[in-house]
Amino acid sequence: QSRAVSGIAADKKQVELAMTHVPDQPGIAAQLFGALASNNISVDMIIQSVRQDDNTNDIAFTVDQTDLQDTLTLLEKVKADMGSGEIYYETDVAKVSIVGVGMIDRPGIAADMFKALAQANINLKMISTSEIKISCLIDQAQADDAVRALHRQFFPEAANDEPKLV
Amino acid sequence: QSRAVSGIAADKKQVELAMTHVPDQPGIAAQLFGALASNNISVDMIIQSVRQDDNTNDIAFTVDQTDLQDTLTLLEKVKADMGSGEIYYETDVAKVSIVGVGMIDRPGIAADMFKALAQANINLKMISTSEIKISCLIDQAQADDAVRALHRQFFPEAANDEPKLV
Ligand SMILES: C[C@@H](O)[C@H](N)C(=O)O
Ligand SMILES: C[C@@H](O)[C@H](N)C(=O)O
Repeated sequence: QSRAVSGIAADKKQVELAMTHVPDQPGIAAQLFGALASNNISVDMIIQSVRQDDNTNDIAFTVDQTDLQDTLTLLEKVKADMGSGEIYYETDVAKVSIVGVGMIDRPGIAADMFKALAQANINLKMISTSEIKISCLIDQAQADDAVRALHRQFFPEAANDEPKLV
Repeated sequence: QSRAVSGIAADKKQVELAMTHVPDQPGIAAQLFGALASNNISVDMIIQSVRQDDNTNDIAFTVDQTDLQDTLTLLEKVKADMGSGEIYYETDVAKVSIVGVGMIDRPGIAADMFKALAQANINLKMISTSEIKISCLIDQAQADDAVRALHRQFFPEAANDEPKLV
């Protein structure tokens, strides 16, 4: 079977933010990301999972660490305008990804990635997938361990080389 | 500025599931997706956002609707093995996406997508992004409205054509 994973990527320069406990109704995500776009803040990941039992939801996203202060100031305005929501953020995170082609058609690949990281005792804070990339947000302090673990998992023949970072 | 969005996609054949209130500790995601992979169940989206205040998290994912029953049976086993977690699922969902290139570098594109859907009174159940695709899970009943709204937003010059579905 041809190799599906072509490389491993680690990004230590992103920070993770979220507006939590926002009303799960039309227009909320539009209001949040409209505000970010109007202020020219580039967003990398946007992750929103299933709603909570109290009909609120959390909207998480990442920005470059250099945009943290501007983003926090903006979120305070959005929270005031919305009249609801809490602001959450974590700075010491890293986004680690496996990169490839057609990964969605290979059920085991995400599982293999998660197992490799679990064996290195790495907690997955956030998870997001696409056909060409499976990404996890983890503690920044564990980023190097994560890359090594993923390298061992997906490039075992290259055990003595430097990880193939993209 | 060159067009970033090249097409609109709608998939009405997926169902949304989640294991909710699982311990936010290493190995949990690995256990869940390891079980799915061992049973050859293909997963499309995997979405996990920030943890909850009680140190649990929710792990959401989608599968083809034909795999729903097998997946639910399997989740009951995983829940029993884990000794924790609840099973959540929704069948009447659709995944609508805008597809393009380099979309992460254009801050306003996700905002424009969310605004177009909000104006059509469509609630965004889940959100996931990559450089080439921004996807939202919505009510299946609103899928056609969603595609029309996105078409008006991103292909206004083609207002009288059929939406350019990929
Ligand atoms: C929570 C937020 O995504 C909301 N469901 C919306 O559509 O904007
Ligand atoms: C919730 C789940 O993703 C957990 N954090 C894990 O690492 O497996």
